[in-house]
Amino acid sequence: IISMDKICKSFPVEMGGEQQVLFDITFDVNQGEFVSIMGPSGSGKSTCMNIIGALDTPTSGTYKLYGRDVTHLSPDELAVVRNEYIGFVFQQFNLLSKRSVLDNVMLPLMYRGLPMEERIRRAREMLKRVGLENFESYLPTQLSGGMKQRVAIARALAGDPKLILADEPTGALDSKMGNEILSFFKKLNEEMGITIVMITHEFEIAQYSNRLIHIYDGRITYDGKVPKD
Amino acid sequence: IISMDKICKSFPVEMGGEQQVLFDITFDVNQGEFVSIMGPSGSGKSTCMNIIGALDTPTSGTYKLYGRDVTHLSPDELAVVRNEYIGFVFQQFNLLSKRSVLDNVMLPLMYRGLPMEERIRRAREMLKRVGLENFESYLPTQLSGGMKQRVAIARALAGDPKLILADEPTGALDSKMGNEILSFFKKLNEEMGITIVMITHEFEIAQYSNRLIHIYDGRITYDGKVPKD
Ligand SMILES: Nc1ncnc2c1ncn2[C@@H]1O[C@H](COP(=O)(O)OP(=O)(O)OP(=O)(O)O)[C@@H](O)[C@H]1O
Ligand SMILES: Nc1ncnc2c1ncn2[C@@H]1O[C@H](COP(=O)(O)OP(=O)(O)OP(=O)(O)O)[C@@H](O)[C@H]1O
Ligand SMILES: [Mg+2]
Ligand SMILES: [Mg+2]
Repeated sequence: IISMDKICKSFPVEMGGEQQVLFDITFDVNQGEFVSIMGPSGSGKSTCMNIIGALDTPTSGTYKLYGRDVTHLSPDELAVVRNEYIGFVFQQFNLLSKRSVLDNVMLPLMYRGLPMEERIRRAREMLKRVGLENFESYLPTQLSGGMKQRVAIARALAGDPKLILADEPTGALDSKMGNEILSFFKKLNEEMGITIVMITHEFEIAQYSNRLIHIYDGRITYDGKVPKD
Repeated sequence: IISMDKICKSFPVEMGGEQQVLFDITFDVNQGEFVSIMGPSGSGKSTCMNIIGALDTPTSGTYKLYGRDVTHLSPDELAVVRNEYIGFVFQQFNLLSKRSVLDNVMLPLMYRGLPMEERIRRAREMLKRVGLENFESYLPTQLSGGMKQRVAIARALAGDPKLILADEPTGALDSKMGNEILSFFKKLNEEMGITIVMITHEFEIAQYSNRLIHIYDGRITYDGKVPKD
């Protein structure tokens, strides 16, 4: 369902220069896989994830999502694809600071044509999953770092996505909470066949997945089983 | 130098209610100590740190910093105390998005009356320490999550603080980078007697400190040696 072929990405930098950040990234992900992406800070993981999630376009190379060449879709068409298939947990959470926790979690459900009661029910179910059922009327500014992260996770899951893209979903969480959330991800993957691609820098968290891709200086340096050590 | 006595903190919540978040927090930290604070997400660690850093005032109880009762200082006096003694690494980095990396790191030095060349020299030295010497003219929006965290660390250290307050300083960093930065913290603590209070949820990181305080539901449940396990 995800097909990256020789994906390169450069960003403009001051004085009209360019900094290349991704070099010929090539890999496929099939439905039902649970992939971890690891690598040093600044190596290009989030940049890669943004292209997978159709939030950014590559400078060169081809990216197919569910068989469609995403590089040739209009921004509106991209938004439709994203809302239909993908739940995204952002590295910096990206919550709407003026809307309540419940509103934030319900946001992806707006595009599904579900009735209000159903949207509230699903949002509340996910908030309960991440231990925040008592905080639905709070604003993001009234939450701790780890609570914001859990709202971002609940929001990604509320829409019943087929594909979850999680950028360091446990970075702000303690070990117990991180393991609870990853066990839930594993359950979604094994019982419902949901495909998960997750960036993490914690090896203990990568153990929940069944494939590891390592990115170093914008290149893939490993793609295979998750080592036990 | 830090003296917390029966510190309580409540926040107002909707409908005029109040949520108590810290309950009778009492502990002292002496110059030269390296303390870790651990505990579940939402347990009150950052709230406690904000009071220690004189960024917030307790609802009741007394807080003395360097022997002065901080609860009775005016906002201006608090700002002077903070700028003189404290380097703060915020959980959400709090970088100025319209200023360059170098400007962000130099910011705390503005209050020291140092000449421009000296401020630039110190900022560059700290950027080199965190591996970002090639990124001084970048804007925060052009950086990865872990790079922003490293800029926040460099900024906290540039002012030669006597007291470092670090709220999850390695949350966005890979293991190798996290250990490099903690080794540097340990060096500052052991060789220069700098006091460090650090929130972390990674046990491997807490090993660098020589005292562990555990907070659970707003109360201290452990205060002693760092367990090896
Ligand atoms: N401005 C605020 N208004 C209302 N409640 C708040 C506010 N700031 C924090 N809280 C509440 O205080 C509690 C503790 O928050 P705090 O940020 O100290 O947690 P933490 O231990 O740092 O958690 P984490 O590990 O997730 O960062 C949480 O329940 C949070 O909702
Ligand atoms: N908008 C941008 N403009 C310029 N450079 C950028 C931009 N976004 C990212 N970069 C650069 O791309 C590189 C990779 O960034 P990316 O966010 O993908 O790293 P990462 O692997 O996710 O790191 P981390 O683990 O720290 O989150 C970095 O050197 C960063 O400075
Ligand atoms: Mg990243
Ligand atoms: Mg916190």
